[in-house]
Amino acid sequence: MAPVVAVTNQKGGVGKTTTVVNLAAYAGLGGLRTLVIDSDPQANATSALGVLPSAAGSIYTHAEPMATSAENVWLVPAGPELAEHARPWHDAGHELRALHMAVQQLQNSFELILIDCPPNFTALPRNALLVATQVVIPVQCEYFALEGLSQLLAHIEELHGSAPLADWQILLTMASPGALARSVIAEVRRHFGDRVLSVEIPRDEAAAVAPSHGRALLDHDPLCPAALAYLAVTRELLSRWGSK
Amino acid sequence: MAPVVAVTNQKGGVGKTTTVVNLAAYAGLGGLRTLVIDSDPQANATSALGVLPSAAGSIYTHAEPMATSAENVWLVPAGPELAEHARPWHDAGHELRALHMAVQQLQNSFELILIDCPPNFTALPRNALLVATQVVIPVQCEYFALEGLSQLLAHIEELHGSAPLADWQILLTMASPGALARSVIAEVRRHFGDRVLSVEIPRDEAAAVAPSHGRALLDHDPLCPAALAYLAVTRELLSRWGSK
Ligand SMILES: Nc1ncnc2c1ncn2[C@@H]1O[C@H](COP(=O)(O)OP(=O)(O)OP(=O)(O)O)[C@@H](O)[C@H]1O
Ligand SMILES: Nc1ncnc2c1ncn2[C@@H]1O[C@H](COP(=O)(O)OP(=O)(O)OP(=O)(O)O)[C@@H](O)[C@H]1O
Ligand SMILES: [Mg+2]
Ligand SMILES: [Mg+2]
Repeated sequence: MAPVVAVTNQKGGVGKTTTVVNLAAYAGLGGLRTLVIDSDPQANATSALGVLPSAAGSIYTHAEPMATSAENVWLVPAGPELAEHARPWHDAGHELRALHMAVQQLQNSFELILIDCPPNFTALPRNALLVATQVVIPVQCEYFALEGLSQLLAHIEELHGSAPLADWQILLTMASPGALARSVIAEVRRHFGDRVLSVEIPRDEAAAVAPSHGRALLDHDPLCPAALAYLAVTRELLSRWGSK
Repeated sequence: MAPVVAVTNQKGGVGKTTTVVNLAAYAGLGGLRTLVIDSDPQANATSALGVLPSAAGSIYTHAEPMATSAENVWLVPAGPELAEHARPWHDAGHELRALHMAVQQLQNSFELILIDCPPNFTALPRNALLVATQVVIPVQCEYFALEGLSQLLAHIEELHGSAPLADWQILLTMASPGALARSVIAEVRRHFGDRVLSVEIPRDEAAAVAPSHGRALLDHDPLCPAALAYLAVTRELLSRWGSK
């Protein structure tokens, strides 16, 4: 069965969408038939992959996967009705069953599934965590992102009771060259040890430019520092997940 | 009556908290008795002002304003129960009345009130928008933030029906020196003209370091580029609001 990876963090702007899009593109480059599920009503993963956000529904209405600008990468877009499913964390409704069935179906025709989540604690990330087999938590190398990590891990732990929870890893993102990033990185590695991926994503303007062309870094600026880091982290993750 | 300013944008990581904290600090420096209401369960404004996020409740439970690390700036912190009020946008409950009453009460003892919002479309930003007399929309000078703007403005327009909606302005934030920021800035100014504040906040590492010391830029690095920009934008906003 294909790994189902939820990429989530309630802190905003830490690189969730950028991570989903670029992991998918490098996994596709490696020959894996890859699916991105955009479960953020902002629909940023949808547009970053060159797809016009559409009225075609979402994973919750069993929208069909569509081709994207990245080779071997398909997308279930974020439809406008997705926001209606953003009920508070404790109040997840019947949608979890619908999501489970949709994802199980899709696992038959893809080799990797990545789910982009919105920056909050609603049923959208909660359901993604409950159907996921793996979790990647992007943590921007800045103070607020560090602060929010314990809140997120407490929410993930809470889910443990109701599901065999996925294996989780932390990906350090937007690492600037200064002392702040170094101290955040040292703190995260001290606390979380092997849970933290060895590859760190550097802050790189190209990562912010690529989505404005509807392309992953691989197709926009494949030799830039962030592209090389996402290539390396894709290899690191695939080998961690492959050995299961 | 004191202006009540909602600082909001559903896009994550665009500088909402940084804007609230630094506008408050410079308004306090100018002698205005200023209140920050942290209505984001992440409680970043609370910790950026040197206050330990507390179990003392939130604006919805009429928590008392407390002193902060910034002179003339008080804070109603984000308590853990705030997340329970994050129901979907259309489903705002009885809390709006409670918020209205609490804010009206506080307007008697403060000269400026700033409300920090979480990155979503829930009842938290919706209620803040309905009690606000002014709205500041931080827009990061990158592609995704630009994309989300029309969604946000559509939500604000929708509220028009149920309230004499506040005056809104766009603040351009994290403007890097490259071509991407220049093209985003040009597009925003072309579309929104006078709604866009003339001061732009530059990307400046000091803005990311200050919160790790629980201090506003004014108290951390008052001569850095972002501090000078926040000083200038505070003057621009106070003169726009003062002339009402
Ligand atoms: N390594 C990087 N270097 C520089 N900019 C980056 C990097 N990664 C992402 N960005 C940019 O930073 C901004 C935030 O990234 P992104 O939108 O991927 O975060 P997010 O966590 O998905 O945000 P949200 O919480 O709104 O969903 C975007 O404009 C993106 O293009
Ligand atoms: N002008 C700036 N230059 C560089 N970094 C900045 C600037 N303004 C804010 N930052 C940093 O960028 C990150 C995001 O800013 P901030 O947390 O204020 O955004 P936000 O919109 O409040 O995020 P959220 O959506 O999670 O509430 C923080 O680490 C902050 O310290
Ligand atoms: Mg995103
Ligand atoms: Mg914030």
